[in-house]
Amino acid sequence: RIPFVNEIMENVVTCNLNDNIDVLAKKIIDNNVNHIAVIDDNDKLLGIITSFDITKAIATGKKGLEEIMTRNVITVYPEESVDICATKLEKYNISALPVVDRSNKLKGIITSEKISSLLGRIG
Amino acid sequence: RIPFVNEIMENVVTCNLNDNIDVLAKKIIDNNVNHIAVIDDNDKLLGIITSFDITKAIATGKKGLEEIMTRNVITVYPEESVDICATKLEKYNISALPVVDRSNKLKGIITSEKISSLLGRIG
Ligand SMILES: C[S@@+](CC[C@H](N)C(=O)[O-])C[C@H]1O[C@@H](n2cnc3c(N)ncnc32)[C@H](O)[C@@H]1O
Ligand SMILES: C[S@@+](CC[C@H](N)C(=O)[O-])C[C@H]1O[C@@H](n2cnc3c(N)ncnc32)[C@H](O)[C@@H]1O
Repeated sequence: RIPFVNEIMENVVTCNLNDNIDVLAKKIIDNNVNHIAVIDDNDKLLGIITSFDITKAIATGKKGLEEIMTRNVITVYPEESVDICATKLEKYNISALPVVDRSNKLKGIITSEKISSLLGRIG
Repeated sequence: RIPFVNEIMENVVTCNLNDNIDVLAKKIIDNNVNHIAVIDDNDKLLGIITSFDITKAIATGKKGLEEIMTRNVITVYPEESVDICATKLEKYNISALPVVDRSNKLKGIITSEKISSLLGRIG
């Protein structure tokens, strides 16, 4: 049986629009993750920032969070099936999907690493 | 049937020990990938650098390639089964496995994104 999103989603590291790139880089390293969700004061999803975007800041000299974050975020709902996630990740060439409820409130995250682990011997 | 590594491995972006972090950041962005394999003049694998490591350079102020690259690389062979990859990725909390032959020559790369796509509807 293919699991539902809410069965395998994980906690997500978050930040707000005031954080600078140095703070974000430390959050990524300290939490050993590649993805940070940008949220407002009501936990609504505003954007996503990844280690790829921090790398882009080095490659292009951009300095501000709003310059490097992705605003148009591909997301999934908790009650969707995980094969839908695998299809979305492949279609958009991305490695994580924030999980939101119907009012766009952040609930968790699904990564390609987590989906890949379902295929492992111990999965 | 679970595929073998050589059936789904992809081309990998490479660099050598002389490249600096700015050059690596541009390679990551221009190729739209998160992983770069560090090789010698005979295509032997020396290390791996990811967008996570570039982010680490920002968080710690480290400047040299050899300071941020990972030398002790977890790899797989072309004839291994893909479920072995999924298990190794999960065990070491990493998102890619360089594929090498028995003399440690680089052949390709397997990412958690590629394995995840096997689970998708179009997989
Ligand atoms: C297009 S991917 C290419 C590299 C690699 N496939 C990866 O996902 O890191 C990198 C970009 O995807 C964006 N991204 C990551 N997850 C996303 C999501 N769920 N929705 C929209 N963009 C996302 C990041 O902000 C980053 O700019
Ligand atoms: C431990 S992971 C944690 C974050 C996330 N799981 C990921 O893979 O990006 C990040 C570190 O893993 C290292 N790494 C990536 N692939 C590797 C591999 N095949 N063998 C050894 N280290 C690897 C990178 O150099 C980086 O320092």
